[in-house]
Amino acid sequence: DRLILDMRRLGRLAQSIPELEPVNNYALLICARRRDWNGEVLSLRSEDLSTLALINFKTEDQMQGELEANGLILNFK
Amino acid sequence: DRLILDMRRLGRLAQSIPELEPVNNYALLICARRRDWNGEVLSLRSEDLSTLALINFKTEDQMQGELEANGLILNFK
Ligand SMILES: Nc1nc2c(ncn2[C@@H]2O[C@@H]3COP(=O)(O)O[C@H]4[C@@H](O)[C@H](n5cnc6c(=O)[nH]c(N)nc65)O[C@@H]4COP(=O)(O)O[C@H]3[C@H]2O)c(=O)[nH]1
Ligand SMILES: Nc1nc2c(ncn2[C@@H]2O[C@@H]3COP(=O)(O)O[C@H]4[C@@H](O)[C@H](n5cnc6c(=O)[nH]c(N)nc65)O[C@@H]4COP(=O)(O)O[C@H]3[C@H]2O)c(=O)[nH]1
Ligand SMILES: Nc1nc2c(ncn2[C@@H]2O[C@@H]3COP(=O)(O)O[C@H]4[C@@H](O)[C@H](n5cnc6c(=O)[nH]c(N)nc65)O[C@@H]4COP(=O)(O)O[C@H]3[C@H]2O)c(=O)[nH]1
Ligand SMILES: Nc1nc2c(ncn2[C@@H]2O[C@@H]3COP(=O)(O)O[C@H]4[C@@H](O)[C@H](n5cnc6c(=O)[nH]c(N)nc65)O[C@@H]4COP(=O)(O)O[C@H]3[C@H]2O)c(=O)[nH]1
Repeated sequence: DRLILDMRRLGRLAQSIPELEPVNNYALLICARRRDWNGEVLSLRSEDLSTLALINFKTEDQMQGELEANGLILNFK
Repeated sequence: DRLILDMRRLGRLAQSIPELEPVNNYALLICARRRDWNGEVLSLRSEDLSTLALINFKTEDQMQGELEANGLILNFK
């Protein structure tokens, strides 16, 4: 299912947790591609969880677990 | 590249041009999936042109040509 990220929190945590920098960079690349600067939430495609896991050398469960453990997933809809 | 459809015009033309009904139905399915009832424009993925061509027994060039000939494509961005 889709992934809804808390962009404000992700930007803040990525400054102190190096593991989250690639996630923040990926999210910012999508925002730039869309020109979507609402700045609060970013809804990503379900396939993006696979892509994020791949580029972070994790399984999808590990990636999702790390995002949840850091309070970055807001899923509603 | 993406496809931006004029939803208002598509809904109107689909009533008198049977060829356009499947296109209108596909667009409405996407609107429902997103709950995107802005009603004016619908931006579709570049892959959707392939899907629309397939389900309408046309090539991509024929599908795009038909949409353009009916004034249904608003492409800006
Ligand atoms: N509400 C909604 N609208 C959709 C959806 N899929 C496509 N669109 C609309 O269709 C446009 C073109 O999509 P694209 O050709 O796949 O081209 C996209 C795609 O290649 C990439 N992209 C944007 N957002 C995402 C994302 O969340 N994940 C991935 N993997 N790529 C994305 O950037 C391009 C431009 O994105 P946009 O400027 O946003 O422009 C998007 C957007 O207006 C969807 O699931 N929901
Ligand atoms: N900027 C932004 N906002 C987000 C995002 N994810 C969630 N939201 C916010 O949460 C609501 C649901 O977004 P959605 O699931 O993408 O569902 C959206 C989406 O599918 C579509 N939509 C709305 N505006 C656009 C747009 O400018 N382009 C495209 N392609 N789709 C849009 O209509 C649905 C309802 O939209 P809203 O009522 O406006 O309400 C949206 C919006 O306020 C995001 O990645 N970027
Ligand atoms: N601005 C923008 N936002 C994007 C893009 N791709 C994905 N998103 C955001 O990520 C959410 C989940 O996308 P999904 O898992 O592919 O799940 C999507 C997808 O399976 C389908 N869908 C929505 N729009 C399109 C479309 O234009 N073409 C196709 N083929 N499927 C779509 O409906 C599901 C729900 O769509 P949404 O409620 O809109 O919710 C979308 C939307 O908020 C994009 O290119 N641009
Ligand atoms: N997932 C998601 N993404 C969102 C949402 N709201 C905005 N976005 C993203 O932010 C970009 C700018 O949105 P905008 O300034 O509201 O301005 C938008 C909007 O006013 C309109 N628009 C174009 N296509 C659509 C569409 O399919 N649905 C809706 N509701 N508006 C669209 O044209 C402008 C450019 O649209 P896009 O190319 O799609 O580019 C959108 C889209 O990538 C949202 O609720 N959910």
